[in-house]
Amino acid sequence: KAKIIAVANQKGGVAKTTSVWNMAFSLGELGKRVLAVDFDPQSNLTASFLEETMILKTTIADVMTKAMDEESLPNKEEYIYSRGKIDFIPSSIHLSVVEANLRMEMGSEKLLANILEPLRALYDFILIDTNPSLGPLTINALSAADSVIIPINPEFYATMGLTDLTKTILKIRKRINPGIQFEGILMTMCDMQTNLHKEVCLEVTEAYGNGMKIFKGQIPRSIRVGEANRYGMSVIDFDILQKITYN
Amino acid sequence: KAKIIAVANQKGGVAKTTSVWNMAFSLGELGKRVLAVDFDPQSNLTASFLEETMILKTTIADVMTKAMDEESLPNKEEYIYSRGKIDFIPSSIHLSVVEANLRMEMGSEKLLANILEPLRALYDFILIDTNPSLGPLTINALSAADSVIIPINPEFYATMGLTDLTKTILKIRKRINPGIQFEGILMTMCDMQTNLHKEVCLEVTEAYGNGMKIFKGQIPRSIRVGEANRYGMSVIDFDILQKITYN
Ligand SMILES: Nc1ncnc2c1ncn2[C@@H]1O[C@H](COP(=O)(O)OP(=O)(O)OP(=O)(O)O)[C@@H](O)[C@H]1O
Ligand SMILES: Nc1ncnc2c1ncn2[C@@H]1O[C@H](COP(=O)(O)OP(=O)(O)OP(=O)(O)O)[C@@H](O)[C@H]1O
Ligand SMILES: [Mg+2]
Ligand SMILES: [Mg+2]
Repeated sequence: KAKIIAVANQKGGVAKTTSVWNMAFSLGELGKRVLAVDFDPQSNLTASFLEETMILKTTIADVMTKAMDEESLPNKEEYIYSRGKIDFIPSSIHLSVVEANLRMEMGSEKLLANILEPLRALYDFILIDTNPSLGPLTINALSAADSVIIPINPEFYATMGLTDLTKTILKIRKRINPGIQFEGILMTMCDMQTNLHKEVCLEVTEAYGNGMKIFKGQIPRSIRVGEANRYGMSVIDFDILQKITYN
Repeated sequence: KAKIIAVANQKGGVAKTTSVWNMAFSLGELGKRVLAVDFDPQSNLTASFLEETMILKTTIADVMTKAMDEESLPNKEEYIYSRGKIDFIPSSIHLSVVEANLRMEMGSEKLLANILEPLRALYDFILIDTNPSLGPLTINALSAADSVIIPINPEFYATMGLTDLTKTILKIRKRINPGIQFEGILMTMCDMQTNLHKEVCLEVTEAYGNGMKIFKGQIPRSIRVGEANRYGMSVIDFDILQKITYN
């Protein structure tokens, strides 16, 4: 039975999408069956997964719309696509229309949870990428998740939002999803040669380290990550490609 | 009469807040009268402006709520604060409640415009920081603006969203704010020693350079920017401080 992990932080540009993308492939390399869900109308994750030949018919926006209208869902073969060892459910800009409608729809927090529940048996991990907001889409993702990974870059603006995010997660635990746990804080885009990043990493560890796990592995800033995202490859594959082409 | 400029891009972490913050101080140094408006519930801009001794009573969320309820607005002295030569209107997390309510309120796109209109006579520039979304708050900011600056970092995920953003701005021009112009695209966090950033900057210039201005000044990536934001200083002041302390 799959573990469902949401990757969330309302602060923009902290490497939510990059983390889901690379985690999906790393887990795949370890032989795990992985489903990645793009739950951001920006659809960055979808753009990385998409290969030239793929044509997207049904996205998570369509499935959510059917769920909201209490219509029967499409067959999963219609909205689950594959790329190598990894399956994914794509997104589209229409998900922002779903977000607006979710606000008006009573009891709509568990719509995504109900879509993912029957898929648990098919995977080891289901990873959900979210948009930079604490609105109805992220609430749905957190209501469907067993745990949440919080990526954060070691800078002032990013640490500011941690309090609101943890408050929101605790509210969801109390009211909607009693099972949600904190998987941990993932420090991303770290330049540990700078005093700023050293200091802020320490601050985050002091402020949150008691109540929550902070992953020991800090993801360094490297232009390779941006390059890998651009070529629709994981950092592992891109690295291997680099080694092959440069040597 | 002030020019109202919105700084917007639904892609997260492209330096919207950092650009408003440093532009406000640079214009102030040039002797311009500047009002900065924080229109993001995350309130990052407010955190940079805030000094230890300041106590925020009224924020843009309170003013918007009064405007929505057709009540008379508070005196501007209650919601306009000052820091050095720059005035600012702070935000708070309650602005996300305003965002949810704006969706249900007919004809609410011009609420911010009506708040800022009487302030035009007092300033040369009014700069609006927005949240990473194309929702009701950013629509309000774009409906109030004479022009829009689009910050973008030269990476794959950021360039993807430009089409949606320009479409949204053109719709606003047609339906709500016929005067809105594109001030230009500002390339931020550029590391021009990397092929990736050189290539993407070229791509953006080729794709958008004909129809829109692309500022010649590309903002380089530098840890000084993160440091300045953390100490609540502009890059200019921080630089001067650095020079004084290090020499
Ligand atoms: N370790 C890293 N080193 C260098 N660049 C990185 C790293 N991780 C992510 N990036 C780059 O930083 C930018 C932001 O990352 P990403 O888009 O994954 O963040 P996000 O949190 O998903 O953003 P959003 O809030 O818009 O959804 C991207 O251009 C990405 O390529
Ligand atoms: N030129 C730069 N060099 C290095 N770091 C920068 C630069 N500009 C911005 N930053 C850092 O990048 C991060 C993102 O910038 P900022 O928060 O201003 O973006 P934003 O678009 O306002 O984000 P959001 O979408 O969350 O509102 C911040 O930590 C900031 O300090
Ligand atoms: Mg993302
Ligand atoms: Mg910002």
